[in-house]
Amino acid sequence: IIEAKGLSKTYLLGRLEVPALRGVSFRVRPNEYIAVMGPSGSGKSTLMNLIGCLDTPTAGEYRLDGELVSAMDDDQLASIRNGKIGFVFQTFNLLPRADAFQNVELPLIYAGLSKAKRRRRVEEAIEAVGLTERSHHRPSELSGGQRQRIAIARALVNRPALLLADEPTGNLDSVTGEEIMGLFGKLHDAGNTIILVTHEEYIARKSNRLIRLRDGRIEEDRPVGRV
Amino acid sequence: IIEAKGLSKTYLLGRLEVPALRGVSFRVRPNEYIAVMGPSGSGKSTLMNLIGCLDTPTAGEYRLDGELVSAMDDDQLASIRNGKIGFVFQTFNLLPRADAFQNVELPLIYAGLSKAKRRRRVEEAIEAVGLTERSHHRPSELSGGQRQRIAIARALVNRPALLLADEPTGNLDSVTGEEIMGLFGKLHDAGNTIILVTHEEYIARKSNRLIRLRDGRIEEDRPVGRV
Ligand SMILES: Nc1ncnc2c1ncn2[C@@H]1O[C@H](COP(=O)(O)OP(=O)(O)OP(=O)(O)O)[C@@H](O)[C@H]1O
Ligand SMILES: Nc1ncnc2c1ncn2[C@@H]1O[C@H](COP(=O)(O)OP(=O)(O)OP(=O)(O)O)[C@@H](O)[C@H]1O
Ligand SMILES: [Mg+2]
Ligand SMILES: [Mg+2]
Repeated sequence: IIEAKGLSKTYLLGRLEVPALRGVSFRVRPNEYIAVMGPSGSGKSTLMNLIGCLDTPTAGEYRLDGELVSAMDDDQLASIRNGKIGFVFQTFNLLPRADAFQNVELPLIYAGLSKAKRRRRVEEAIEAVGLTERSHHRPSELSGGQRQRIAIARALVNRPALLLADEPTGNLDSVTGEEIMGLFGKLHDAGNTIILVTHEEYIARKSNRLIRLRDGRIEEDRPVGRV
Repeated sequence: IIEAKGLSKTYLLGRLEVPALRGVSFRVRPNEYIAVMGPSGSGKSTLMNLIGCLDTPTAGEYRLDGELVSAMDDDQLASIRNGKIGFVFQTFNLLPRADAFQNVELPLIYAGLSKAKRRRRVEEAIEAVGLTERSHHRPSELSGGQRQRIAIARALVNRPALLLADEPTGNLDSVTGEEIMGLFGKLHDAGNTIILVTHEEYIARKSNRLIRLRDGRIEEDRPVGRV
């Protein structure tokens, strides 16, 4: 499903070059459950942005479902992002002027679902993260962890073939965190692929493969735990 | 240093009332180190905002250093907030158009320090969180955990008598998290008071008192670990 060869990303700050990823290579097969770990600043979010087609590498090759992403046009990229990939951002990225319901509904509007079908799927996703009573709160009227859970509901509502979650439990107590991991486990059991960034061991233990980054390189890539 | 009696906070959403805190009472003595825990949405950030004089309660009494905060005028509140209290927000709240150095420098400008003295203290604080090489990056040019560490440096730069930190390690790997807890430990050893919200056990274990919230009430308030 994913093939990365020598992926690099160097940010440009004026004339200063900031190498965030230095030649990362790996493959992901369908239905894998991967935990990405590593110190703060090691390049995890940068890698997730490349995998999710939200940014382009400065070097290297990236294939999604066998196709070279660098050769795709904007329409193709957008349809992949909206259809196949669910993304939970480290910074949530919710629309501030829309309420929780409207934020979760957004991917379904892009996917062209009918209003009635959208309503049912949004209510189901918000119920799954335990926030039915907060459906009409805006992001600023929610707690930090509640915003995070709405961002998770939005990523799951399209039942994505590939879920990319960047620190999905950073603001959640462990009981709520376990509930979210239960949702991810169901998505995985249904045959989908999950890649999540975490720094919490109890989250990483749910996965079946660990990729550890350090200073923009892969330090370790091995099978773990869950089968 | 702090005396809270029957503190309550009810948010108003149109005609809907959302009770976030329902009558919370506690005292904090100088040089205590308190961990506040509880499920997502239980009222932790709301409580921190009241303690830090960033919001006013809808009921109850709150005294800081023996004085009733509700009776203070805006100037008094601002001088307490800028002088005595350091606040690490759950959402970092960095100025997007200022770089890391300028963000950390802000409390020292309010405190009226000379430029040379400010420079020294800012460099020291940024060095303490390990981000000297990122001093001139803006928040959008930093990783999630790096933004969090700049927000921590900003809260510590004024050597506050009271440090309020809301989930300060949510985006940090455990090694970096331990480094930050080392900084808090030093501040505590120097006689200052620390109140931090966390959902991570290894962070809570650094404190000497645990206040656990559930549904806007104090479920538990007892001494723990660190002496
Ligand atoms: N501005 C607001 N308007 C309406 N409701 C709000 C507002 N801010 C918070 N709330 C609600 O008040 C409750 C407490 O929120 P608070 O942010 O204090 O929780 P928390 O314990 O910090 O949670 P978390 O661990 O998820 O950060 C939540 O249920 C939230 O939905
Ligand atoms: N837009 C940018 N411009 C310049 N440098 C950047 C930019 N975005 C990130 N960086 C730098 O690239 C490096 C990798 O950042 P990245 O966000 O991928 O790290 P991370 O592993 O996700 O860290 P964290 O765990 O703290 O979220 C960091 O050192 C950061 O300062
Ligand atoms: Mg990151
Ligand atoms: Mg909070």
